[in-house]
Amino acid sequence: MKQVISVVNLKGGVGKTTSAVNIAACLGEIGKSVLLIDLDPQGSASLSLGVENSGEELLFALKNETPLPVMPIAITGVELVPSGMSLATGQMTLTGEESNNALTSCLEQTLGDWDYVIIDCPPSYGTLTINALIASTRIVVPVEASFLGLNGLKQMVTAIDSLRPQNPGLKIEAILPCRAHRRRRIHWDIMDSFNSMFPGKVSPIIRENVSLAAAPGMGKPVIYTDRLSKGADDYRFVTLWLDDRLTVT
Amino acid sequence: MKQVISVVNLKGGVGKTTSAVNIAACLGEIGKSVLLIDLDPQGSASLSLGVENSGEELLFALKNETPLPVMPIAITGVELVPSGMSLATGQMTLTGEESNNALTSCLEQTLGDWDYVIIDCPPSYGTLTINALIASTRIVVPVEASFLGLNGLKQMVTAIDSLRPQNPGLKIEAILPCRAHRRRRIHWDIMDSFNSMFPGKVSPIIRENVSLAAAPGMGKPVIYTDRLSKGADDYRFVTLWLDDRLTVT
Ligand SMILES: Nc1ncnc2c1ncn2[C@@H]1O[C@H](COP(=O)(O)OP(=O)(O)OP(=O)(O)O)[C@@H](O)[C@H]1O
Ligand SMILES: Nc1ncnc2c1ncn2[C@@H]1O[C@H](COP(=O)(O)OP(=O)(O)OP(=O)(O)O)[C@@H](O)[C@H]1O
Ligand SMILES: [Mg+2]
Ligand SMILES: [Mg+2]
Repeated sequence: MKQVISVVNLKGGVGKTTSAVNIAACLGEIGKSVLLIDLDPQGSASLSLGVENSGEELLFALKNETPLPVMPIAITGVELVPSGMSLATGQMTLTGEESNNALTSCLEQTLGDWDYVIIDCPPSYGTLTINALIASTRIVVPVEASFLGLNGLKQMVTAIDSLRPQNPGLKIEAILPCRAHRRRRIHWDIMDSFNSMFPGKVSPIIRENVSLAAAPGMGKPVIYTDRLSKGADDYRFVTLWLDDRLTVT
Repeated sequence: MKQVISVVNLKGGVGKTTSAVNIAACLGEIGKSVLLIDLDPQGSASLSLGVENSGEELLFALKNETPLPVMPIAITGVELVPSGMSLATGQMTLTGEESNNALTSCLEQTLGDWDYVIIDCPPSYGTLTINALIASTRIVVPVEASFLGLNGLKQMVTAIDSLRPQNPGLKIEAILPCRAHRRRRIHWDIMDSFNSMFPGKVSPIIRENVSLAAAPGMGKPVIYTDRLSKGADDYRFVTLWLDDRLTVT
């Protein structure tokens, strides 16, 4: 059964895009088929894959509830719905309760047989993020093990709870500790908090590693740019952990 | 003459809040008086100073164009306009061209004789950020020296250019390289790009340092929590550099 996963966190720069892109690529590497949807007007996921896009096609699809613009990319098993700045205007015009289901409707009409749909969300609680959450079967929250990171997670929980009437099955499937600095005491203190808030749902950590900061500049996921790096190792391991959980349940 | 400074970047997690809070504190330490405005519904700046706030007072002030709710905090020379989740609802209701001047109007009515007003902006190009930019005399852009960080800066430039008709004096005063990893080659490559895009405007760097990730958890700026740390050194140095530039011009 197809899993639709929102990669979401209102807090900025915690590793949403890096996780969405690299988990999608790692799933493709283990033979899964993935549709990666870039839902951020800043188009970070698209840019990380070497794709510059206006976002106009995606904006059109959402406004008119037509099939999503899917493009092939040179990543095994992964296809992309790219985004760009035009979607920002969309964030202003796509307002109101009825349009919160636009993405769900678009997805239903989009032909393709993917094992996973992964949605990269922007760092704001607006129309786009709400659309993603309503369209999703699972939520994955990349987090940073810092005080502000922990606070962002608490606010995320509140936001998701408020959406449950519109999508009763909605729950946080996994917390991904990204950009981890394991030598810091604060890392372990905050990890304890994550583990007590979400027992059994905290994934293996993804370490802060230059390979992950550098890969977007080469337009490829880290398993293509630096396949022996810590960044590649960590995302492969997290992907296996996640796929295992999502296949069983 | 009072300087109103927006600390802004649409890219998430680059160090806007960390910079706004710590530069404000460092300015207070050298005898300047500062009003720090938390304009982010996630209230990160407020939380970093140990203040939990609903954001209702700030929302009310912006909607009705009344004086801002200023509160004293135990930081020499610094007062705070706190924020919180209620401002998120505001982001939906405060729409339309005429409301882009709300913050400017509120500031004019707010009694107080500060050398600097520093505005911490959220990572989105919506009403709140536009209000900040229109109210400002100067823009400071914290950046991360990574590919996605450089791209965020380019998008920031485009956004600011589009606002110039409404605030002709608006220009980027400084680029602050935050969370810097000087041992990475990518750091120096991207720093070259920053320096060629903004010659003479790139501040001394602020290194990635645990002191800056830990300080918010203690509700104080780093010069109070860890005054001999690299984080404290770097922000003091950047503050002197910035104050010098802003006093001369
Ligand atoms: N584990 C890591 N090690 C090193 N750099 C990383 C790591 N994860 C992410 N980065 C870098 O940190 C920055 C922020 O990551 P990313 O853009 O993925 O976060 P985000 O949550 O999607 O941000 P936004 O809120 O702006 O959408 C990027 O420049 C990225 O390349
Ligand atoms: N130089 C630094 N060294 C270590 N940690 C840092 C540094 N600067 C910021 N941080 C940490 O990185 C995270 C992101 O920083 P911060 O919240 O200041 O960025 P931001 O741009 O305001 O984010 P947002 O887009 O969510 O508003 C925070 O957890 C913060 O404590
Ligand atoms: Mg992103
Ligand atoms: Mg912030």
